Amino acid sequence: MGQIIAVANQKGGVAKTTTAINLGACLAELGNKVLIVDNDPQGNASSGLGIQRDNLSQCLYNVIIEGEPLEEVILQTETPGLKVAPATIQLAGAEIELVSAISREHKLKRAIDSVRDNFDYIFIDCPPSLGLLTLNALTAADKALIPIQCEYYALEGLSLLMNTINLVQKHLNPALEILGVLLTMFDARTNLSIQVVDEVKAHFPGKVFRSIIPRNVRLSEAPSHGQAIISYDSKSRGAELYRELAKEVLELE
Amino acid sequence: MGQIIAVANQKGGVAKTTTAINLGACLAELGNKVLIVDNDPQGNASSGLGIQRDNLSQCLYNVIIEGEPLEEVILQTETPGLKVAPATIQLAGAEIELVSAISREHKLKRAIDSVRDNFDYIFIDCPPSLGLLTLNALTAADKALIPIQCEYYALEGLSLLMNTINLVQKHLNPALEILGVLLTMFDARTNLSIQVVDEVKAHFPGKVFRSIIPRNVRLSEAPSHGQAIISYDSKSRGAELYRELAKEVLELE
Ligand SMILES: Nc1ncnc2c1ncn2[C@@H]1O[C@H](COP(=O)(O)OP(=O)(O)OP(=O)(O)O)[C@@H](O)[C@H]1O
Ligand SMILES: Nc1ncnc2c1ncn2[C@@H]1O[C@H](COP(=O)(O)OP(=O)(O)OP(=O)(O)O)[C@@H](O)[C@H]1O
Ligand SMILES: [Mg+2]
Ligand SMILES: [Mg+2]
Repeated sequence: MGQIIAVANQKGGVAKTTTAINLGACLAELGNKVLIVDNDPQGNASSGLGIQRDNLSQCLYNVIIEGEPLEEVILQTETPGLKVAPATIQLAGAEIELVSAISREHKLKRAIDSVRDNFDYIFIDCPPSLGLLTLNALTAADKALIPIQCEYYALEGLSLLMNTINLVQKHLNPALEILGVLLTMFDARTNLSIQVVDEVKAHFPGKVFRSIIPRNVRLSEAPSHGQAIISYDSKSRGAELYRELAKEVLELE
Repeated sequence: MGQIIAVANQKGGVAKTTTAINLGACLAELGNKVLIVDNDPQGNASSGLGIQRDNLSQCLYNVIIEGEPLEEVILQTETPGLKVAPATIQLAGAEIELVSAISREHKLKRAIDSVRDNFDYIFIDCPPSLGLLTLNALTAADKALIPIQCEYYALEGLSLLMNTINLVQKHLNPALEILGVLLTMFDARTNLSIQVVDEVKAHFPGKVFRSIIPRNVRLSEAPSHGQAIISYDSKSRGAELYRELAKEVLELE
């Protein structure tokens, strides 16, 4: 039974997509079968993995709104052992269409449960909001992984996020736990980064991953080649730290 | 009659808030009366301007959902000539509550029109989504300012954003124009930044501001002191480029 992990934080640009792609790829490199579900209408996880979205006839939208089996939209990526359920611009319509749908928060869960046994890990990349797409992801997930940028504004949104997770645990998914909090874009040259690390560790005692992802330009270049960091530049600091993180996630099992 | 400018882009972390605060502050420094409307439940524009959000009894939520006059929630900031209509965590409920409200896209416009004559510029900081809060901002605005990060994923979301702007122009606000596209977090040391600049200029001929905001750690430190960059570090590259941008915006009038 695969573990379903929602990568969520409504603060924008904190490395949700970068983490879903690269942690997923590093776990695949270690022999796990991994699926990335692109639950963000921006479709960054799909294009970051080299999927040509304009050529797709179906995507996650068809699964969530029209009940198409998830199996039908899953594609293989360049990385062995790593598959993706892509998103296209069509998914942007899902938030509004879900509002009046029956059992609207459980659509993604039902879809993912049908393929769950085929994978060891399933990562759901979330959009930067706490709307119905993210609620669907938190309802489908066993665990939530929360990336936090080492910047001042990163601390602001945490209470909003934790409120939402508590609501989901109370009304939609009592089994949901926090897998961990991941510090990203750490810049050792700035005091700000160090201050944020200390504050986040104080805020989430025992839940912050030891691996801290440094700011590394190779991580931001990799998606323009449609590759995960381990294919684009396997010796980079970015690849090294996401491999460390993969080992930590395996230890937590 | 003040000019109303929505700062919007559904891609997260591209410097919407940083641009609203600092462009606003630089225009105030030149003698203009400026208002920042924090239309994002994260409330980053409010805290970045030193507002203690936990002490507030009213915010933009009360204006949009309960019809409170906008005038009632406007506060003075540390920067002379710069005021803010703050957001608190309550605003997070507005997206869902607006869905079934009458004339739901025009709530913010009606509120802002009531104070418009008291300001030269009114900036609306948007959340990283294309939901009802951003639709309200684009309906209330004369112009849209689009910050774009010099990163690969920045190009991805542009068609989604332009689709939304076209829909707003067709059905909600025919007068809406694009004020300009602002390139942010430019890092001259990386090829990626240079490639993105070229692609964006090709995509928006004649609409890209000459001023390109460099990546500058002082810009990310300023909000932790509740100050705009011109108060926190007036001689920094960040302050210099936002002042240049302010001059360009004045030229466009
Ligand atoms: N450690 C890193 N070092 C340098 N750049 C990074 C790093 N992690 C992510 N990036 C870059 O920062 C930007 C934001 O990251 P990403 O898009 O993964 O965040 P996100 O949280 O998924 O954003 P959104 O909220 O829009 O979904 C991207 O351009 C990405 O390539
Ligand atoms: N030119 C810059 N140089 C360095 N850091 C910057 C720059 N502009 C913004 N930042 C920092 O980058 C992060 C993202 O910026 P900001 O929060 O303004 O983006 P946003 O688009 O408003 O994000 P969101 O989508 O969550 O609303 C912040 O921590 C900010 O301090
Ligand atoms: Mg993303
Ligand atoms: Mg913002």
